[in-house]
Amino acid sequence: AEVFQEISAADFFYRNRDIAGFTSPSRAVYSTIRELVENSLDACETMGVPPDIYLRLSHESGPVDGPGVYSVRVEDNGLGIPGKIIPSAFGQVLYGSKYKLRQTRGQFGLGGKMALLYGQVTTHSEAQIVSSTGPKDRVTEVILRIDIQQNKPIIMKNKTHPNKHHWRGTAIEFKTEADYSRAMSKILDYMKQTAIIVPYANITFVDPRGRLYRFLRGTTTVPEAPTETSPHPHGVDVETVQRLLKVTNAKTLQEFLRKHFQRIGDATARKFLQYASMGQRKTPRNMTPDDVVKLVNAMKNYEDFLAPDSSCLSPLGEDLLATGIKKELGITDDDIAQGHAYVGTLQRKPATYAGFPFIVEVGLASSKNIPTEGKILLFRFANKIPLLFDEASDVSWKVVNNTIDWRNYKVAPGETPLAVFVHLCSTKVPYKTVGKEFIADRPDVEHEIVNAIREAGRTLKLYLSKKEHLATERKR
Amino acid sequence: AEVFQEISAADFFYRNRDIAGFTSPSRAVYSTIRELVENSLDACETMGVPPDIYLRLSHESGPVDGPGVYSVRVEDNGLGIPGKIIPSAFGQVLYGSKYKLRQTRGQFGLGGKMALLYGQVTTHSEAQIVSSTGPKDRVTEVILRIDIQQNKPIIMKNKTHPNKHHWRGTAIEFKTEADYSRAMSKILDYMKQTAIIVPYANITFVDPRGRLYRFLRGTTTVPEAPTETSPHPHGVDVETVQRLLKVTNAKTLQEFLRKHFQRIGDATARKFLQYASMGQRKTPRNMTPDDVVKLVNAMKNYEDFLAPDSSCLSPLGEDLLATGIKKELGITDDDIAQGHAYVGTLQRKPATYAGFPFIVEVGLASSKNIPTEGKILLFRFANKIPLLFDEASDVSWKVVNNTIDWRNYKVAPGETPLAVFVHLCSTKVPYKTVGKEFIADRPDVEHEIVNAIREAGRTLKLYLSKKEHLATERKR
Ligand SMILES: Nc1ncnc2c1ncn2[C@@H]1O[C@H](COP(=O)(O)OP(=O)(O)OP(=O)(O)O)[C@@H](O)[C@H]1O
Ligand SMILES: Nc1ncnc2c1ncn2[C@@H]1O[C@H](COP(=O)(O)OP(=O)(O)OP(=O)(O)O)[C@@H](O)[C@H]1O
Ligand SMILES: [Mg+2]
Ligand SMILES: [Mg+2]
Repeated sequence: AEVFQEISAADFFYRNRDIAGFTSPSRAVYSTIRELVENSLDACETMGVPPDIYLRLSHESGPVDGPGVYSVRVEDNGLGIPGKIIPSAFGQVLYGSKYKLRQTRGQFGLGGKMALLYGQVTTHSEAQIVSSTGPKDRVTEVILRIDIQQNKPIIMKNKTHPNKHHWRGTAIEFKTEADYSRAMSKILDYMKQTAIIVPYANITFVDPRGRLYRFLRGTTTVPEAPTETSPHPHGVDVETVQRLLKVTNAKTLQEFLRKHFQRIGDATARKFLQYASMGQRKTPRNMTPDDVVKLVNAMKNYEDFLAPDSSCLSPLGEDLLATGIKKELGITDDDIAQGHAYVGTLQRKPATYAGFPFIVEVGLASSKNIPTEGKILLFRFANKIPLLFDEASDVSWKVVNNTIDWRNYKVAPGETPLAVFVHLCSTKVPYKTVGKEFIADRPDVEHEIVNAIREAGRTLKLYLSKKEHLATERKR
Repeated sequence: AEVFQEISAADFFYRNRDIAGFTSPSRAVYSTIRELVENSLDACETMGVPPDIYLRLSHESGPVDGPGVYSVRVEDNGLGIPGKIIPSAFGQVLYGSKYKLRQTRGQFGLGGKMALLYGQVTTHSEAQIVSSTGPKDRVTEVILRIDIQQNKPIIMKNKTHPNKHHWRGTAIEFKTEADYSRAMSKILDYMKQTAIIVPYANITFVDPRGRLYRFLRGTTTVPEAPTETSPHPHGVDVETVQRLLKVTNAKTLQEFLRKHFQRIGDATARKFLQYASMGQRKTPRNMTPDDVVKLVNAMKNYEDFLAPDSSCLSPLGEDLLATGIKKELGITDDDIAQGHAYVGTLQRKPATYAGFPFIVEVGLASSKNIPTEGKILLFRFANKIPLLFDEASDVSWKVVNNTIDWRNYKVAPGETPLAVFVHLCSTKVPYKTVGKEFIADRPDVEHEIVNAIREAGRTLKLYLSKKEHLATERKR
């Protein structure tokens, strides 16, 4: 006879931690660092402050050249976490503040817990979290482990201290099994690429060999924090609408639509309800399940809603992206002026997939510095996170290597030195896995990336044609 | 101020259903069918009975050429589900009977629920499940929906009936939004490839256009059902060992090791405990967390454990794989005898990754029937499931297209007609996503696939050399 069992969400992600990017001691230390840094960046951007992030990885025991025990410490000047919330924020899987329709790096309520969980199951380490939400708040210190089978924190210490230094931010420390020597180059790439896509952040990294890496901000201007948005009628289903109907205090269907969805004003609501032939007597209170199905189908098919509002998004911008690209590739403005190198960036108009707004920004760069090695160098970003693994599974890779006909732009792929930068920002990034390493090839997203690269390619073509022309001139 | 929220596992997979393969009405109907069929196949193989599976997809409303409402019905002659269990098995995410170390198609406790959930959120459908565990059991009928926010079933009907026909099995029916015209060819490929890898199953499929497809069994011999196995010491971590220590009734550490792990006999236990320098006074009762960490590290590093036991696995076998390949590619034994086509299969010795045993079986086929279109045709299987999506992200694709130097085997990739079949079976398939569509490139797994193809390649080479030789002869 079969034996049946239920498992908690923590147990599920413990058993399947490879799906979240925690496969081996080298991959796990990379994932640990990126999950913690992304939490800190989110926490700072939400406040609109330039992030100051300090990260230290120290070797505790075991081989230095292979898996050993390391301690990880990260500190930020972000908005902090209320003392009562800390145990759940770090001890309960599927708990967090990023379950909204808002452009944040976090979206699963899982990353921080995975880092702690991996440390705990490899070294039995507990985690110490210290945080304060500002000068008016005391400093809370929590030491906890995760009860994986129950998916709840095991609190070993929970006390507050006076906030003598008027501090605001969060500091986290725990031990974990790591293989730094194998992960080092990816970790440093992650830092460097974060510096490109978050040019207003200071990141300090002290590595296990005692080396100090400083990634200094190139600007103190922090862009507008992304804002939360309502669902768009094209992104709904029966469950979403039923949940809204349950909690709404709207008296009429018109009011319900205006209040809970974006881009529905009075006139639109009225016209739409006519189109949907929802009777005059229907109210949020008396909607039957069949009414809801009818309403949802009408919402999905009605073509006269305005496109999703993208003002909630916070892209990087063409200038900042160009600055970051030049920095990463070691291209000076002089190189460009003298025609030895090219950097071109562009930001597309907002687009949508499945009712979610998104913006694609691309950069193309050509310079002798760029190693060709038979391929086009691809840098991928989503919601200002660098994506460094599983390149060949990403929609951008597919576009760059299978869709774009580079000869149209005077590029011989693998011979002409070329680097392509793609940044996608959205209220929901269509990652293919919870490990946040590559983006699914959803048609709307794929088309937008194709069009962005084609548009950017035309300016690249001018540069390469001119270069080719000058070279032929010189020959004569 | 940030608003914090916890969500249930059902809510998590509802919000991220694309990660589970439920992206669009066409992809979702494929995923729905494969999740249900795989549950039925598991249920039959566990009993050792040749599966008889009936699947019907009928169009209910909406466009026939585009997303519409369909009803899905699947019936099997498997082991059935106990009446009291049905609500949780189909109404609670992260609940199931496949959380063991055993080769089954299911491994997440999620698939059946995702199919029902997608139907529910697109059409508000309830699901009817009817099951009996055999002639001595009554027939239980349950009608339910899933309370997504609470992750529990909402039972709308739950009654038993006398089992007049002495039936054993399960029947499930519900409605869902589907786009059959776009999914049809993938669904039929899935059926055909299931017929290859499960040659002892009968599958009947009635499609929305009323067409009947019958995939008849080629053999009535059902292989030994896969068995459950204990963890191998190389696959442990602190959490696993702590859980075992909590529940064990072993009085000594030696007994604990022998009882709860595979491949540890009396002598091995003693030698290992000496190697680990676990003091004589240590018992399962008085192990401290530091002792557990020490024990786990020793277990991972001790080299004298026997390799994981693979007798629990149930591969297809070289003969059955060859039969299935010939059927799929329309190659007759006559074609092969006359040298017009080649089919070669081989089963590798068991291997392991991260303490999990696995077996790789490969087949290579060359015949004029095989379309070349500039690439090598690749068929992928895992635990007797055909994998039809995300080919380019799969470890087998990487091996076939990037690692193997086909010229060593007289193959000009894309010109020489070639089909490669790869089947991996394991107590835990290293899928990269919960959608079970592609396998991660874990080094041990990748090496094994490379070696399998190289080994099979040598026999292919003989055939292609001979063919080339005869062709040159004919020219003179
Ligand atoms: N450094 C930090 N500063 C402020 N809040 C934080 C910090 N780290 C974590 N949090 C809070 O804890 C919550 C849980 O973090 P966690 O990384 O587990 O999930 P997430 O960031 O919401 O989603 P994801 O799994 O995609 O990372 C966050 O939503 C955030 O509210
Ligand atoms: N047709 C069936 N016959 C017998 N038992 C079934 C059947 N379908 C589902 N079950 C039972 O219900 C449980 C839950 O099924 P579900 O598909 O949700 O998860 P799973 O098969 O365990 O894992 P996965 O998510 O990988 O498919 C199964 O473990 C099995 O015990
Ligand atoms: Mg996070
Ligand atoms: Mg299943």
